[in-house]
Amino acid sequence: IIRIVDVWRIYNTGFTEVAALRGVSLSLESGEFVAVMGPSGSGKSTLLNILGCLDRPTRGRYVLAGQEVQERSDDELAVIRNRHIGFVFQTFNLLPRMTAQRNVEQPMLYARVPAAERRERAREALERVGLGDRLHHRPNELSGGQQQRVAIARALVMNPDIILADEPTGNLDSRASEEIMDLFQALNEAGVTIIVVTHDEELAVRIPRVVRLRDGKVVADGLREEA
Amino acid sequence: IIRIVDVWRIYNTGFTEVAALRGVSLSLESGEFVAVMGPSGSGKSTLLNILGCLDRPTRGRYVLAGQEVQERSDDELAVIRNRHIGFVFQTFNLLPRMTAQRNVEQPMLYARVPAAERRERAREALERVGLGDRLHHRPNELSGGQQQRVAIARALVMNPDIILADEPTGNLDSRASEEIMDLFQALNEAGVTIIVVTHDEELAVRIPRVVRLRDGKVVADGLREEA
Ligand SMILES: Nc1ncnc2c1ncn2[C@@H]1O[C@H](COP(=O)(O)OP(=O)(O)OP(=O)(O)O)[C@@H](O)[C@H]1O
Ligand SMILES: Nc1ncnc2c1ncn2[C@@H]1O[C@H](COP(=O)(O)OP(=O)(O)OP(=O)(O)O)[C@@H](O)[C@H]1O
Ligand SMILES: [Mg+2]
Ligand SMILES: [Mg+2]
Repeated sequence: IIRIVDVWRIYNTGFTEVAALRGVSLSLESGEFVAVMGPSGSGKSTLLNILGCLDRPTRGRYVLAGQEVQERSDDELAVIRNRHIGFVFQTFNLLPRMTAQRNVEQPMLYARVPAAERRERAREALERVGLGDRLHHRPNELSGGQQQRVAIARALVMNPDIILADEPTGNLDSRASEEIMDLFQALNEAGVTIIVVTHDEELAVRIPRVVRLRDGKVVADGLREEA
Repeated sequence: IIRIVDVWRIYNTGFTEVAALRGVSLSLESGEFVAVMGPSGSGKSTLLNILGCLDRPTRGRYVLAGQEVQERSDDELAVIRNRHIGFVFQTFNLLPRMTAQRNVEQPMLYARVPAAERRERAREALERVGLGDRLHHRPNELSGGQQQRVAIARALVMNPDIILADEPTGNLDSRASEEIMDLFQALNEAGVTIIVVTHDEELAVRIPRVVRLRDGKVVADGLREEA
């Protein structure tokens, strides 16, 4: 379902160039569950942004569900992002003046889901991550881990085929982290393709395949023997 | 050096009340190194904000360096925050339009440190956290873990007596986390009082005293036998 071939991403900050990805190739079947790991600054978020169609490679190809992403129009990519990909951002990206419930409703607005259904699905998504009693809190009225869970709920609410989660448990205690992993595992068993960027080796042991990055290159990509 | 007695913090969100801290008492000698742990939403950041003089308790007393905090003027508190307390925020709170170096210079501006000295101390603080090659990048040109390390560098640059760090390694891989812990341990050996909020049990094993919160109350507070 996902295939990237020799992808480079070079940033120009005006006075230097940073090659965040240097020839990354990766291939995933539909329904796989993959962890992406590596040191801080190794290119994990950059990779995930490209896979999520939030950024384009400087060089190389990305084939998503059988079609080259660079051949699709911006409108087509917007629909793909909205309906087929659920993205959990490393820094949450919540709208600060909206409540938790309204933040989770956002993707459904774009898809023109009727108001009563939007509210109900948002409420139910927030309950699934343990925030049923925080629906009307704004992000600055929530703890760091609660904000992270709102970002997770928002990524799930459109029932996407692909979940891309950038360090979804970085602000969660071990019990809340396990609950999120249980949720991801249940979705994966139902056929959802999941890629989780994580620094947490405890989390990664529950994920069947691990891709390791270092300085913008893949240095390992394999299945765990016990998976 | 720090003593809080029966501290409550109640938030009013307009339609509900959230008691984030419900009678927390804590006492630290100068030079101690303490981990604060507990589930997401248990009150850790709220506690740290009060200790850092960024927030006031609804009820209870806070005695800092021998004087009641509520008896000090806002100006006095601002000087204490600037010169004696280094605060690492859970969500970094970097200024988005300034470079990493300029962000780290911020506390020194307030203290009227001359420009050449400011730049040099900021550069040196960023090198200490492994970001010597990212001085001129803005936050959105940095990875999540790099932003976190800029926030750490900024907290250290005034050589504070007290460091309050809210999940300082949440976005760091294990090697970068260890480097930050080595840094904190060296500062503690030089006499700095350090309180680290963390979800990471691996990190906490290196910290001699652990305070655990649950639902806004202290449920454990003790020294590790082996420390
Ligand atoms: N401004 C606010 N208004 C209302 N409730 C708030 C506000 N800020 C925090 N809260 C609530 O207070 C409780 C404690 O929040 P706090 O940020 O201290 O938790 P925490 O232990 O740091 O959690 P985490 O590990 O997720 O960062 C949470 O349940 C949160 O929803
Ligand atoms: N807009 C940008 N301009 C310049 N350099 C950038 C930009 N965004 C990221 N970088 C650099 O690209 C590299 C990879 O960044 P990326 O965010 O992908 O790392 P990461 O693996 O997600 O790290 P972390 O674990 O710290 O989140 C970093 O060294 C970073 O400084
Ligand atoms: Mg990242
Ligand atoms: Mg917190």
